[in-house]
Amino acid sequence: TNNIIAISNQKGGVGKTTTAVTIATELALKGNSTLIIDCDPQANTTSSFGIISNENNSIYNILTNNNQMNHVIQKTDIKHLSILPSNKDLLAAEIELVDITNRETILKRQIENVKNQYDYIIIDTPPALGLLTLNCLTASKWVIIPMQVEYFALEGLNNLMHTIKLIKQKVNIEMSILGIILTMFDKRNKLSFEIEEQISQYYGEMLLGRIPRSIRLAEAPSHGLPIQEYDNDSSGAKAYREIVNKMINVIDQK
Amino acid sequence: TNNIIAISNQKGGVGKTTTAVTIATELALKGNSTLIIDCDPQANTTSSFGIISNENNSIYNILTNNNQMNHVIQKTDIKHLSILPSNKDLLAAEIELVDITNRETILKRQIENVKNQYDYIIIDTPPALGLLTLNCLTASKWVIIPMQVEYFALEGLNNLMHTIKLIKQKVNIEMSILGIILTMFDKRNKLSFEIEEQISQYYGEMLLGRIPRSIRLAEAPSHGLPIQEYDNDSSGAKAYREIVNKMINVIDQK
Ligand SMILES: Nc1ncnc2c1ncn2[C@@H]1O[C@H](COP(=O)(O)OP(=O)(O)OP(=O)(O)O)[C@@H](O)[C@H]1O
Ligand SMILES: Nc1ncnc2c1ncn2[C@@H]1O[C@H](COP(=O)(O)OP(=O)(O)OP(=O)(O)O)[C@@H](O)[C@H]1O
Ligand SMILES: [Mg+2]
Ligand SMILES: [Mg+2]
Repeated sequence: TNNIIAISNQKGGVGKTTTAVTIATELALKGNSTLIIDCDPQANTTSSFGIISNENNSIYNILTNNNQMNHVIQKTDIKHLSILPSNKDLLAAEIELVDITNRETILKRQIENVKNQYDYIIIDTPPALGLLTLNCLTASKWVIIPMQVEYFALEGLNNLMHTIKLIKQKVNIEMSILGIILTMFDKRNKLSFEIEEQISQYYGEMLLGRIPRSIRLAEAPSHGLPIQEYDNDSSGAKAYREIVNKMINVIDQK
Repeated sequence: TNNIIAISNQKGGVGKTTTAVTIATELALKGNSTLIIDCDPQANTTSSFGIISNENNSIYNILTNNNQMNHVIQKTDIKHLSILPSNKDLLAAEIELVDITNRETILKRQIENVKNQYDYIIIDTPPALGLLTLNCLTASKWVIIPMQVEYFALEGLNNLMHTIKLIKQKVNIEMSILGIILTMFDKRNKLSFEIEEQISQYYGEMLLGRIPRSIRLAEAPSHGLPIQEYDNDSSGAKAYREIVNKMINVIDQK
């Protein structure tokens, strides 16, 4: 596949992991062979599937020791969904990779070896614009930007758009923005609507939709289950299902 | 002063910036001469005070060109509160500092030059455990850990405690944990209480208190004002006031 999608925003706690886990699961449930890559040292994507990755079996070994992808990729409990897990070893990668030539395309080259086995590849990124996130954006054809409807989110978006433009010019001409998802949207407060209004003015055509604040989404990871397995009728699961359908449309049209 | 307090948690979006801004403002309003340092490339602390730091006048210049602290520190609109601002130049610092000897103590050495001018120094850190955060933790005598009452927060806490122990052993023997603050606490949902219960079991004596989810706290930064100036009677402002009183007690007892 060329459908490699990074979920990225350097602002913390905006729902990157929740979006990556939910979208990857939805694609797999539709029968698509899907790989999810956890590129965050916090390994929240890995624990969202109830997986604990041991010392020698994580994305750290792929980025620094050049291990075989297929030796590290594991199956999840969801049919058609595999995972390249993370663990805290990845913390060291940012510093260890600095002196390596072509340090920003390591992940891209590794994915080349396995991409034909999948219909979609989803990459969860850490809250930063360092070497790990650079590797993820360089390896991806598409970027989805989850954003909370709060003030800091607006300021960070301009930085992120600027970074994506730089990456497109310098290392990855194919990359484009698949869309923006407004997460944890609370209809009871006017700030949500004010920020949504401001985003629509500048980036209106990129808006994929809103995800309501839904406690079921926050509960699901503590059971090691994606929302579809934990509570498939929740408002959060339904909202993500709609977004995935829109997403597939955008990809098929390009 | 030796009262140098880092606000740190590598989990994103947990209220680090909101906590740093609110605590620093509260200390200044009580008449303490206070410096707040923004060590995050997102510069959310800087924009919380309505400040836009220009090219040559930010923490980036302190860490990489060895500029004088007093040439970069600015006054805020709050009496007794000054700021060492940040901007997106800081993004490059992580990579630029790698080859420098004693790269983790640059901030500590710079603070030595000005610490006698202040009663308290508060440092906002980025959502990561990289070189910038290492500089902040090495420079600090105390660490405050804001945590959301959500599942991922629990997992991240053990990693953070592990990192703090390492830093204490290797670079900064004086450092200790001032306390944990539970942020965006929502009394309407049982997950908040479940997680609070789990934290109390392991770290009960470190709990400084809870901050309720309060929309006024999320609105204040869009006006470039700390909560005390935006809405001093809000539940958020009151909860932080209580926490600051407890914090001062802990510091005075040691
Ligand atoms: N729509 C939602 N409603 C309620 N809670 C949510 C929603 N989406 C995410 N959450 C919760 O909010 C917290 C932050 O989400 P998440 O961890 O996915 O963000 P992130 O951007 O990946 O964070 P980080 O920057 O640390 O990687 C989590 O505890 C998650 O369970
Ligand atoms: N008690 C609260 N009630 C409601 N909203 C809050 C509260 N505390 C913080 N917020 C809002 O939640 C969002 C995240 O908070 P903040 O930016 O302070 O977290 P952070 O840990 O500094 O994030 P980052 O990891 O990106 O640095 C902000 O939009 C902020 O305004
Ligand atoms: Mg995440
Ligand atoms: Mg912050």
